[in-house]
Amino acid sequence: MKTFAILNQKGGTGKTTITMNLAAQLAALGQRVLVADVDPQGNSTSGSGVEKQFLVCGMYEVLSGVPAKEAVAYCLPYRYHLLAASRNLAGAEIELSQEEDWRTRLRDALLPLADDFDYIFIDCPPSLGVLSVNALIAADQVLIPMQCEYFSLEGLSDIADTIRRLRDGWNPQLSVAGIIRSMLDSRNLLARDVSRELELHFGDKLFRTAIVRNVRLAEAPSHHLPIMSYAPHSNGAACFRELGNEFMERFA
Amino acid sequence: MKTFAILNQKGGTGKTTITMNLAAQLAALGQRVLVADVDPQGNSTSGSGVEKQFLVCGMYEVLSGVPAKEAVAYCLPYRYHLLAASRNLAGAEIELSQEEDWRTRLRDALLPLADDFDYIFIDCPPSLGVLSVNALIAADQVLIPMQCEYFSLEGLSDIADTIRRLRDGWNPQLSVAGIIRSMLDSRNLLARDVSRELELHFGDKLFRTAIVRNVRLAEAPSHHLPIMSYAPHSNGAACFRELGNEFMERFA
Ligand SMILES: Nc1ncnc2c1ncn2[C@@H]1O[C@H](COP(=O)(O)OP(=O)(O)OP(=O)(O)O)[C@@H](O)[C@H]1O
Ligand SMILES: Nc1ncnc2c1ncn2[C@@H]1O[C@H](COP(=O)(O)OP(=O)(O)OP(=O)(O)O)[C@@H](O)[C@H]1O
Ligand SMILES: [Mg+2]
Ligand SMILES: [Mg+2]
Repeated sequence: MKTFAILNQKGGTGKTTITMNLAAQLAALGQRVLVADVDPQGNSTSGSGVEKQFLVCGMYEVLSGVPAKEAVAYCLPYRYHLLAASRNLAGAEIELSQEEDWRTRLRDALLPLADDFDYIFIDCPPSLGVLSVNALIAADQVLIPMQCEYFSLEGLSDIADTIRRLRDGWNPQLSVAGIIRSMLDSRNLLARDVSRELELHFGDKLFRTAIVRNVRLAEAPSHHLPIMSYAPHSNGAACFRELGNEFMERFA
Repeated sequence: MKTFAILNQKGGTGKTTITMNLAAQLAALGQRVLVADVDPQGNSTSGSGVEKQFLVCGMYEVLSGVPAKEAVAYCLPYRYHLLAASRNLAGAEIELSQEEDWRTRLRDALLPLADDFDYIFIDCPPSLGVLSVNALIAADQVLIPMQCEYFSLEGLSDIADTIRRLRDGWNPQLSVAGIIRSMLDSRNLLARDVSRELELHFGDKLFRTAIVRNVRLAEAPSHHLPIMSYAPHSNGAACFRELGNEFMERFA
């Protein structure tokens, strides 16, 4: 089992969209995949068709000690399993930070699932706080969805600092798996400039596959469908077929 | 003085872009405006041309007790004053939450500035945690930048719950000033559907002015310029002229 944190503290960079559609693509390729939603917004949860308010046992309960196996559910159109974000996850940040062992709660909760899945994707909130730190300690690697814009570029050094800090203290094997360009509009100059900067700084860590801006990707979650089912002939679907293949090439 | 929190826990909805350019537009109309950056990412800070790492006294220091007057600096191209986000603001969430009076730190820090400014805009991080709660208790009203997409619509009920909770406990006058549609691409059906939902639910609270998607707005902060100076004839600049006028009509 390989565990990936999908993280960028910059908001709106495509974390949830990449988590759900990449996980669905790998599941379609026959992999056993779990999506774990640690974002209090619960977008991976609602996009997968699960209603937060009706959820009896989700991520908040698992972080409080309930075995993860009791919270995992299969999501049919996506063909992956989901550990959903519960309604009261928003309160977890302050509550958890008062506990002695708050940093390793998610890691310890996911360990018993090691034989059940090939990949786990943890969809993170746009922050480097308690829940994201939990994800970074539970993960083997980090995938960083990134918009090719000024503010996104600025934020990369903060993520790198946080990963380095956690590697020295809590998770020695943690590394950056790669950077995925998202919502790319290659017609505009800014995106081309930032893309070139990323190639210079990150070399091979920058995925060849970029996810282009495609409104079908923004529409699909409201129908609770992965892009492959909602709009299989769209540019968005083509990007995720390619991304699935590149991911398998790099990590299988 | 009127204080506005610019908040939406959904990431990437245009909070920083609207904070900086609306504040600059009001300053150009002769208003005395302060931008307070409580987002550890510090995008309003870097976009205004201030380097976080060289900052001696910023938001973290002010929340720890340093008088705000000592941290406020004038930003020439924008013609507003800025209370910048300091480097160590990221650590403030956990540190502050251990203090008895953590919720009212920002409110108490801004009170002595009441005679110096007409408007204060607080740029918030994409979360409803400790720093955003501080902003909501310090503010009179909340402006909610909003993308016309599924996940953004989902998140509105969480903000409304948080505002209601704080109104009952800590800030009885807190109200929603308005919702501003951002990055609007009115050609696509999803945006038109969501726009109609917003009109139904929020009526007059929905600003008539929408900020359209315009790459000049994404380029301007890398030049440390407001859109009015960077690309005065762009669609983005036209939107902010209109937004400045609508804002004055509603709140002056
Ligand atoms: N390639 C794309 N093309 C068009 N729209 C996209 C694309 N990727 C994501 N979106 C839309 O952009 C918005 C932001 O994406 P998403 O919610 O996946 O980002 P995020 O990083 O998870 O956000 P947050 O920081 O709030 O968790 C969403 O409304 C989503 O539907
Ligand atoms: N109207 C617009 N047209 C084009 N690009 C825009 C527009 N508004 C914002 N952007 C760009 O979209 C990205 C997200 O906007 P911004 O950073 O202002 O959102 P935010 O809500 O402050 O994000 P965060 O949740 O990370 O604080 C930025 O790269 C910004 O430059
Ligand atoms: Mg998300
Ligand atoms: Mg911002």
